[in-house]
Amino acid sequence: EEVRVKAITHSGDMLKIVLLGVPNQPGVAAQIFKALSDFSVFIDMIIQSEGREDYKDLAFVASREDEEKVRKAIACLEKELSFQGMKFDETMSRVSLVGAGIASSPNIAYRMFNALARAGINIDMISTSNSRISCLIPRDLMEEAVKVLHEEFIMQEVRLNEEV
Amino acid sequence: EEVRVKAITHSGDMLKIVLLGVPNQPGVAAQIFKALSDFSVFIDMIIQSEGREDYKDLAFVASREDEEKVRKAIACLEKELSFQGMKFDETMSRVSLVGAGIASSPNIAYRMFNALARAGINIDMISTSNSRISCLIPRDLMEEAVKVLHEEFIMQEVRLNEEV
Ligand SMILES: C[C@@H](O)[C@H](N)C(=O)O
Ligand SMILES: C[C@@H](O)[C@H](N)C(=O)O
Repeated sequence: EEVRVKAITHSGDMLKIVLLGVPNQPGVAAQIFKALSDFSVFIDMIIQSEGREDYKDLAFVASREDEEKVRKAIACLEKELSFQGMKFDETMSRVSLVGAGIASSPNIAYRMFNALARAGINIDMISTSNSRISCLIPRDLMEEAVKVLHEEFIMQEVRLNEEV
Repeated sequence: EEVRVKAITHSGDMLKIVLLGVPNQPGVAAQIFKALSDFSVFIDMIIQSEGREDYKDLAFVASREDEEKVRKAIACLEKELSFQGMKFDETMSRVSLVGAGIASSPNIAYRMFNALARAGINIDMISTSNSRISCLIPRDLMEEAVKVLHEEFIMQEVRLNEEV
């Protein structure tokens, strides 16, 4: 496996916010992030996937201490943009695998998702870039998640090196 | 703005695949990526966001030349996993902003989304990691997207440097 996992990282106390059913047309994402920018909200992740008909759900993760600022930003937004609902969820946290080019290997993604599954950890959200695979998982299972991912990816390497 | 955009990148001919309404329980993402791994499908992005009730949509982007392999992997998957539907979409392409720490600044995200909106480009999917903001947009608008993002982020820098 020439692509290697270099590190496992996780976030602290996060707040997941989902704007449900925003109109799927140009300018809507800009409106949302203008409001967040006006209140200087620090963003950890942005995830928008498939929607239904002409609507999308736009999810983002901020730090819990910014909750007040996020609520103010959304209160301003609601004056100019209509959407079907919103969700605030403080029970999630992010765990990531980091390593050059790892996101392109379906085998590394499989091993990560499988290690979490064996530990009974449900994956709430997934987002990747070329050198990182991130999952939102229940915060109270974070320690367990880091442990099983460490065993799957880092320990393996150590064991391999010892054998030679 | 201490965080700076270093580059604008875009992908070639991509294929977006969405598995609609997969069960939201541990092990499902692992099953999907086991099937893709068995057929050595090269993955460009994985995006899973908010779902509804006990279901999630799992979207991933592969290269168009792997379409046959993806279809075979999904045919195998369908024998063991039930989901509500699937979508294959060859009309999308990925454009990304790259720079250390850019995803945490809501202002950079706003400027990116706004530059695309001013050009009338609709954002189909969004995914971030700490140093990259990626958007799936219509492939036939890719050149326009790269041009407007270049003007917004790279030209600005050049102009600023000239002034001093
Ligand atoms: C939908 C899928 O991601 C599921 N939640 C899992 O953990 O595998
Ligand atoms: C939903 C939102 O992303 C919209 N498609 C936009 O381009 O702004």
